[in-house]
Amino acid sequence: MSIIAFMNQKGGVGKTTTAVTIGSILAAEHRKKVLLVDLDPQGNLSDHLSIDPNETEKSIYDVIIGGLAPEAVMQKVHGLDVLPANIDLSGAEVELAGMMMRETRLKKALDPLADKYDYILLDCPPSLGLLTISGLTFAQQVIVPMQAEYLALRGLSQLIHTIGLVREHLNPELDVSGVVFCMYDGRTNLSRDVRAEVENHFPGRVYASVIRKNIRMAEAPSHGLPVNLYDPQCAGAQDYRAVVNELLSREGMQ
Amino acid sequence: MSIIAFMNQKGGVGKTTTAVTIGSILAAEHRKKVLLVDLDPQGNLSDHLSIDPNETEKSIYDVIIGGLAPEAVMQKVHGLDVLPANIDLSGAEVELAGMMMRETRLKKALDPLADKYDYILLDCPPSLGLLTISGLTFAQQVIVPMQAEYLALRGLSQLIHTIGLVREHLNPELDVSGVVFCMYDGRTNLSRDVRAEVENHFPGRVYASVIRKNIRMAEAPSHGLPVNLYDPQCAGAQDYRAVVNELLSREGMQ
Ligand SMILES: Nc1ncnc2c1ncn2[C@@H]1O[C@H](COP(=O)(O)OP(=O)(O)OP(=O)(O)O)[C@@H](O)[C@H]1O
Ligand SMILES: Nc1ncnc2c1ncn2[C@@H]1O[C@H](COP(=O)(O)OP(=O)(O)OP(=O)(O)O)[C@@H](O)[C@H]1O
Ligand SMILES: [Mg+2]
Ligand SMILES: [Mg+2]
Repeated sequence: MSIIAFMNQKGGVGKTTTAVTIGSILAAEHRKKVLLVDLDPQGNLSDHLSIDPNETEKSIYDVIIGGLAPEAVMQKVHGLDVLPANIDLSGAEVELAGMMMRETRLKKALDPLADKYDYILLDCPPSLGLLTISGLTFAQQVIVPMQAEYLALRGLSQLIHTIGLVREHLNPELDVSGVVFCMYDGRTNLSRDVRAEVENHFPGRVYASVIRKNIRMAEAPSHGLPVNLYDPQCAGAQDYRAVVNELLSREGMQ
Repeated sequence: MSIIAFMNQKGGVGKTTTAVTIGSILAAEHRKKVLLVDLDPQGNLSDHLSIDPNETEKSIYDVIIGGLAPEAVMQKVHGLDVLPANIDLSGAEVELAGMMMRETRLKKALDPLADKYDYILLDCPPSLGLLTISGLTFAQQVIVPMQAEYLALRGLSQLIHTIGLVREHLNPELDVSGVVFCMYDGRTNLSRDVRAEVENHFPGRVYASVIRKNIRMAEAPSHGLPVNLYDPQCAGAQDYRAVVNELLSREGMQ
């Protein structure tokens, strides 16, 4: 049983796309039981799976802040269980700031579910605030979706620093298990330079498989489908299959 | 005198690149006095201008939270005045949550500077939290950098909702003055569809000039330079010049 947070405070690097697509391939092609959790007030993971955050009455907000049982907000779609986000979540950061046990509320609510799933995947917002910290407190490992660009590279030291703080105070087993390059264009010097530098930061943890830039990836969410269901043979779906195979072999099982 | 917030909670859409490049062109090519403010704990605006947030002792954090005068943290680089960010800013959201007058602290600190500049440009983080709200409370207008993709489109209703709340409670003159498409690839149906939909949301306010995808844009930050100084004749620099011209003509002056 693995609990993985997809986290990077840099915006637009592929966190949501990676959580949704890996989850969908694990469920549809490796027969794993998968729970996806949308911790981003934008609700992009929910949207990507055709769950409209604007129409969703109850969400992960009610679980974290309201103490509702997760089963009461869970939706099933495309063979996946989903705890969706909605607009209420955008107030959660400020509300959590003043609450007791604010960092561990998500963990307390979801721990009882842990043995029902093979994978629980958390999509984090582009920030190091309390929603991301809640996700890191519950997760066992972090996969960092990464764009091979300079500004994304600059954020790594803050990312490592924050994970270190969570490990020290809230979750001793937490660590970065992998870095996956998304929207990767191997022809540019910039991409290759950044990739080399990231491999220095995370020796042995940068996935050999990369996700190439591919318009079908950007189209899939508008159809409410993960790319492996939208266009199963496209380059993006193939690339994510390779990443899933690498994830499984890194975990010592296929 | 214009105070413009570059804001979009969707990550990676071009907020930082747009604020830096417009600021640099206004200063270097239109002889305007420009102040840039980095409200993002990532410190990407600072980085883009070769101000290392990790080496910066005093930052906008000390102005908003510590009450320091903005002149005490100001740096001058490439003909621009900059109020940089540093790592302290990542604690600001939670600290601000419990403070008196939390939304207006930035405005109180920077209002006295207003008559010294032609343009004050604010780079907001990818969230609707208190740092973004602080920027919206101080700004007179909002320019929304936008990616022509489905997930970015989905965020517009939350963005409009948040600006409406700020206008109602904190800043009656605030409005979206423009939307600028960044990293635009006009050959795809997705781009054209999204652009048409955004024009419905913001009639008359979508800039005719778009910023095309261009690798030199992604290279410029690694050289600590705005693209108009890094590679003045590249497509990105030309596109941003067209946007600046449109900004000036929309403001009724050249
Ligand atoms: N391999 C790819 N090729 C092309 N487009 C992609 C690819 N992966 C993701 N995208 C698109 O790029 C944009 C950013 O991806 P995504 O939203 O998954 O990133 P994110 O890190 O979750 O963003 P945020 O920081 O806002 O949460 C989306 O519009 C998505 O559809
Ligand atoms: N026109 C362009 N063509 C190619 N790359 C671009 C372009 N504009 C920006 N970029 C690159 O795309 C990435 C995202 O841009 P940028 O960081 O400005 O977005 P942002 O909205 O400020 O992100 P965040 O949400 O993390 O603050 C950066 O690596 C930047 O260098
Ligand atoms: Mg996302
Ligand atoms: Mg930015």
